Amino acid sequence: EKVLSKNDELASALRQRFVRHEVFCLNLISSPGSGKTALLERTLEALPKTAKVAALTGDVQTENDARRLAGAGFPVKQITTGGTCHLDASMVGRALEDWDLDGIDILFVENVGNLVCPTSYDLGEHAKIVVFSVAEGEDKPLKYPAIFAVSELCIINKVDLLPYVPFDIERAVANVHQVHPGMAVVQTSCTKSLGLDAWLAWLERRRAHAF
Amino acid sequence: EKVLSKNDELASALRQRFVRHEVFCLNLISSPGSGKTALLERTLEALPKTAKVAALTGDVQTENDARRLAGAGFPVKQITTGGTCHLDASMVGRALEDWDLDGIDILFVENVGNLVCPTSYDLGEHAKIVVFSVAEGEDKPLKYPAIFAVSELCIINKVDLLPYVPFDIERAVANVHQVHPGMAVVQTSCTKSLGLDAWLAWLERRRAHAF
Ligand SMILES: Nc1nc2c(ncn2[C@@H]2O[C@H](COP(=O)(O)OP(=O)(O)OP(=O)(O)O)[C@@H](O)[C@H]2O)c(=O)[nH]1
Ligand SMILES: Nc1nc2c(ncn2[C@@H]2O[C@H](COP(=O)(O)OP(=O)(O)OP(=O)(O)O)[C@@H](O)[C@H]2O)c(=O)[nH]1
Ligand SMILES: [Mg+2]
Ligand SMILES: [Mg+2]
Ligand SMILES: [Zn+2]
Ligand SMILES: [Zn+2]
Repeated sequence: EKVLSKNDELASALRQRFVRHEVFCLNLISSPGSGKTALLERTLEALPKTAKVAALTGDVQTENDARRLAGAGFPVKQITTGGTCHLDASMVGRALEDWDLDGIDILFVENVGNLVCPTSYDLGEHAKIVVFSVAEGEDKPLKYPAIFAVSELCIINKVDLLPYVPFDIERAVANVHQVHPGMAVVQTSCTKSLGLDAWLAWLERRRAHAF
Repeated sequence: EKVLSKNDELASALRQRFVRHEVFCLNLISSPGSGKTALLERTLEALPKTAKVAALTGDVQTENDARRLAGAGFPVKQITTGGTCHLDASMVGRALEDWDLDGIDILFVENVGNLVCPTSYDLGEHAKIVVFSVAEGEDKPLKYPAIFAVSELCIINKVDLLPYVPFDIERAVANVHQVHPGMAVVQTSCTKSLGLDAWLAWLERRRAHAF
């Protein structure tokens, strides 16, 4: 019988709080620069101003991402780890201390840029979402399988660059499904606002099944 | 007085072996997909066939990168970590066991795709090299400062994409120098073979000062 790690205990407690207060929580994971913040910028712009949305964003250093997300007018907080390569449940718990969870319907958590370590740290989320971009190469799902296996949605971003990069998008989707058969895949461009409707539709459907 | 970690001890032993056998060793670090393997492909193609070059490449899964590098005809070995997000000195030591170090003048080590964790694992190298691409955003040096601070060279790759991405290259270089004043920076495109001469020149100069 596996002994629960400290993180698992804290994550479990967070998960129960999210259920109790009906907070739909998503954990966005990708390499540095795949476009997590850009995706959240487009998302927060697209959601109604009356939506009860909030975001936490994690980085080793700087408040850059929180500053970018704050523009939409929803509550946003930066978690700076100082060195740790992933967010953990204790950091998320601390960041949420002075927020009223009854005032939050959707909580986006942008993880530290890292395709490996965040995989094994439960934050109490309803689902992990993995993002990778067409600039990174179609073999990424095969080379970093764990995050693709445990996530519920794969976003392939920066499709506007397809004419200029050696990226085989059919091969990429096949690789995703080799690691995670049937995984939902949405293709986006955050700079050209492509594919955002499909992403928002997934969000709405997944949230409807959350409680 | 800081107690040496197990990794530091093994790395120190490797470093002594590299000195003894005059092996010039470089540790290439970047996010997944910035172009480490592509850079090594271009490099191994450019070096004379008589050069005593070898490469180790680390990944969580697959032998894809070793397969790509083997095409140049030099000794290449894949290290698969199975889950660990960085190479460490014990893995490099094991990989080198059946190689004759007297037959190697230059050893390239491609680290696992990760901009955080490899920073703190000495592999016995002469220098760390950090690669990031114009697709990732110019704030990466500020957001992941440790690897930029400890590396000796920064390669900004995929400059062929500059017309199509919102990347301010002057801002990017300024950010590199904010974190590491005076750091050497080379701009490359591995797909269009741009900037490779500058990189090879840096390599030659740095190797001349290695022993
Ligand atoms: N061409 C193109 N560039 C994009 C797209 N989405 C984001 N970018 C750019 O990619 C760079 C990185 O985007 P970010 O949103 O900062 O990526 P991130 O995943 O949040 O990065 P970290 O938080 O540092 O891990 C920025 O320069 C963005 O403008 C896209 O769809 N197409
Ligand atoms: N446009 C463009 N694409 C590039 C360039 N260099 C590499 N690529 C592409 O970028 C993708 C990733 O390149 P890789 O060489 O696999 O990157 P990597 O850093 O070795 O990736 P990992 O080992 O998985 O961390 C591939 O599709 C390459 O063809 C470049 O200069 N320009
Ligand atoms: Mg971000
Ligand atoms: Mg590689
Ligand atoms: Zn880690
Ligand atoms: Zn790590």
